[in-house]
Amino acid sequence: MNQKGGVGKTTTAVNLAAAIARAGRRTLLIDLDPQAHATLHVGVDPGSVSRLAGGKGSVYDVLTEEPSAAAEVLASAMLSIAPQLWILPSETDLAAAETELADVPAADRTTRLRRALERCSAIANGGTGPVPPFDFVLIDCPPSLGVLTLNGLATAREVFIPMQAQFLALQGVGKLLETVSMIAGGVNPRLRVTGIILCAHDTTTTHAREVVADLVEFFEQARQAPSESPWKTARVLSPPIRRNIKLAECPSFGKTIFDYASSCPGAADYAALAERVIGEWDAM
Amino acid sequence: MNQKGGVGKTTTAVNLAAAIARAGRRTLLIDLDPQAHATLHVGVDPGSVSRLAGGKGSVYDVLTEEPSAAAEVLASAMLSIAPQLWILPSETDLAAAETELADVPAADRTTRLRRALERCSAIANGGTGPVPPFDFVLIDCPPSLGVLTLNGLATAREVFIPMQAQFLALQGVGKLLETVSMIAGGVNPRLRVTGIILCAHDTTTTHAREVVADLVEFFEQARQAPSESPWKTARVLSPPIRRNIKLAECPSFGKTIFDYASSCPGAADYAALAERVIGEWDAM
Ligand SMILES: Nc1ncnc2c1ncn2[C@@H]1O[C@H](COP(=O)(O)OP(=O)(O)OP(=O)(O)O)[C@@H](O)[C@H]1O
Ligand SMILES: Nc1ncnc2c1ncn2[C@@H]1O[C@H](COP(=O)(O)OP(=O)(O)OP(=O)(O)O)[C@@H](O)[C@H]1O
Ligand SMILES: [Mg+2]
Ligand SMILES: [Mg+2]
Repeated sequence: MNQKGGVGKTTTAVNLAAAIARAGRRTLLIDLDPQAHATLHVGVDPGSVSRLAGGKGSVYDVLTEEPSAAAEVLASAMLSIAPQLWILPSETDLAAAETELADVPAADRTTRLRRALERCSAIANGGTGPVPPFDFVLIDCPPSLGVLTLNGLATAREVFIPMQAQFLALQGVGKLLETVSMIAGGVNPRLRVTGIILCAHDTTTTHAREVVADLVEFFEQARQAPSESPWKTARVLSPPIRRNIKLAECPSFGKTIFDYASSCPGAADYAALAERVIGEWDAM
Repeated sequence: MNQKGGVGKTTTAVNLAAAIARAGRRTLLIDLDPQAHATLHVGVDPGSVSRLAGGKGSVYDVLTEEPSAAAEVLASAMLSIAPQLWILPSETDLAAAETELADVPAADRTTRLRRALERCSAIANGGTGPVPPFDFVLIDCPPSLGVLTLNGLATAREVFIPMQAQFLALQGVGKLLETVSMIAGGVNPRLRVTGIILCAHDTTTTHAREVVADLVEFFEQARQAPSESPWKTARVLSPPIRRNIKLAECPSFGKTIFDYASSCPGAADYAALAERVIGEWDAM
């Protein structure tokens, strides 16, 4: 997540999920953004998933249904898009969810997604579930700190922050961490920031190196600080994802980078990042 | 304006305004974004402008004061930042303006900025004004279609849409034009879309060329359509602004590109674009 727009959230959610799935882990990608870019990116038409249009439903239904019914909806709305890879798609109506949920009490409206997923895995672990238990769930958030992103933060164990190593991009990080603190201090005490994913990274410029140095310094200070914070163990993750035009092209074909150009630098970088993410998760 | 984040709105507003001022035209840059990036970009500290902090005020005061007082506020809040170049800065409190203005009737809350500027120029043209009449006013909008951007659209004569020539960037253009239509059909009938400014443009890739071709085609169809629309005479503007690291560096020094690296490609592109913008305006 990152409230700043156009930083690489969707490109990262889609291609990291695809890389993790290719490593053999059962992976669910949740598109929590009314722009539905992750949905488009994997070749699903957001206009066709709406139940009003005769589709099987979307994350909008999961958020607005009663939690007891939401698990059923989730199971039917999920679409298989590659071996070991499913998506819970978004649709344009998701924008209305923010307004509809405004009347719901705060602790309820920020935990809708989590409770639906928990019910799903409770059923699945019982063996008769509609939904396979997942090894990894990746959530693509919209560029805002509203109720949709809060549902993402309330659901997640870890926060990944995609960003570009540029001066103006640094300005929003403080506000982002405040929001994580609020959720970690409230409905999701296990939430922690795993780190920053550098997107569209230019390894050659001094400017990028200086911004990265700033970030590394910031996390170093957080690690040494006496107080606990959800980003105490956060860091700038490796490898950075280099700028690579193939990553900008493949959404127009409805494909992940691995189905479009599996040996380009963008694919190599996301595969390497996935390996680290899986390795750390196994080690925990 | 462009509701998508990180597309080049601020970089364009600041450097185009600076280029127009260097061509000798009296130019006002208005920072309508609570992120206050344009304010930062020209070396002004958004924290220091707030009247609560003893500063001379910001666009927040202009929007929330009674229109009769707003003109005075505008005159005092404006800061001179270069020969012929002034900024009406933003501050963080501007985010609160959206909530505060929600209780104001719709036609009132979207025209606060315009009415304050009109009062200012009425006073100025009377010769005793606090504010110099301006040749050009450039407005940097936030990445949203909320009340701040609506104030920008209600005030402006022309809409410039900065964007990057990438597939996912195309997805938001429809919604943007809908919003322009709504304002042009309501409080600002003279509003028209002048065109698209291609930012961080990569002239070498097929992908960028294909996206530009899509845009050119779209505007061609709008031009030939029998119906009137605010983008009937819109087009992809020239030159595109090439990707140039200097443009990402200079905000960290609080400088426009012309004070940072006046002979780099970024400066050349914005200077050339300014020449076209001025030429068209003079010809109207
Ligand atoms: N490593 C990269 N190399 C080249 N282009 C990239 C890279 N990462 C992302 N892009 C492109 O940059 C643009 C923004 O990326 P993306 O849509 O993933 O950002 P986002 O943070 O999800 O945006 P939003 O805030 O709108 O949800 C897209 O056109 C994408 O294709
Ligand atoms: N032509 C360019 N070459 C290189 N970097 C650029 C160029 N144009 C913009 N950038 C950089 O891209 C990032 C996004 O640009 P900018 O802040 O102007 O976008 P924006 O649309 O105003 O974003 P927001 O939606 O947050 O207001 C910034 O770090 C900026 O310095
Ligand atoms: Mg996205
Ligand atoms: Mg901006």
